[in-house]
Amino acid sequence: SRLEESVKKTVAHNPVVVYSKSWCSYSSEVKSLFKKLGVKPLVIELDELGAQGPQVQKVLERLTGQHTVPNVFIGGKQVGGCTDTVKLYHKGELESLLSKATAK
Amino acid sequence: SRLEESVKKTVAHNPVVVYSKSWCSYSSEVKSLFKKLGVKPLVIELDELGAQGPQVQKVLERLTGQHTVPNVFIGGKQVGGCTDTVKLYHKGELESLLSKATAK
Ligand SMILES: N[C@@H](CCC(=O)N[C@@H](CS)C(=O)NCC(=O)O)C(=O)O
Ligand SMILES: N[C@@H](CCC(=O)N[C@@H](CS)C(=O)NCC(=O)O)C(=O)O
Ligand code: FES
Repeated sequence: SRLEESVKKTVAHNPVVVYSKSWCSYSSEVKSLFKKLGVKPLVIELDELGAQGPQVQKVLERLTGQHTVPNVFIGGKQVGGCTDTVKLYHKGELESLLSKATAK
Repeated sequence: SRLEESVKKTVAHNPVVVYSKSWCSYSSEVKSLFKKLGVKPLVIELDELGAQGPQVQKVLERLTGQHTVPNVFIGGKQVGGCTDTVKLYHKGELESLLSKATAK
């Protein structure tokens, strides 16, 4: 669908993308982790897209199998949610993923 | 209002009460902390109350100044949200609050 193409394009053309909900603390935690690492992700607040919000969430579920927020992409690849991103950080793997993605 | 009276009665008559939203990870974190401590709180899922959900949330905001979830009460006193409850736990203060409240 056209929406699916636009989501695919968004994650391909931006080094770090976070699909979020503005009032969700797990989404905020991921956004502040990137801020702490000096990274400015493209943040898309699904609850601020009006009728398209639930539709984009369905596309994300189709593309990634994940219907929850936050949904994080780095270098065009889906990383997962908040706990996944924080785990990568604690294992020291997040920073190398970020430098590869932002170096392109 | 009648709803305010019923919320006041609920927090007065139950040792531990958690106002939650079923899909919220911060609400789940607080519920699992209590489970780990062997405590069975009264859990009220605001998103499962239908039209009353937002009304109860407004009453909680009027009574406690907090409009967010989770909203935790122990021994009739408002403790706060997830971060507040977890902080009390790490300071070793949560367990004494719980034993006082559940001993009654
Ligand atoms: N472990 C996941 C949890 C994600 C999660 O459950 N997100 C919630 C909001 S905090 C959600 O999207 N809930 C909607 C739903 O369950 O339908 C993560 O760390 O991102
Ligand atoms: N620090 C608070 C954060 C609470 C919070 O922001 N909760 C969110 C859901 S995770 C909420 O209720 N958002 C609704 C809103 O902001 O209107 C806590 O630990 O409970
Ligand atoms: S909605 Fe509460 S942590 Fe996401």
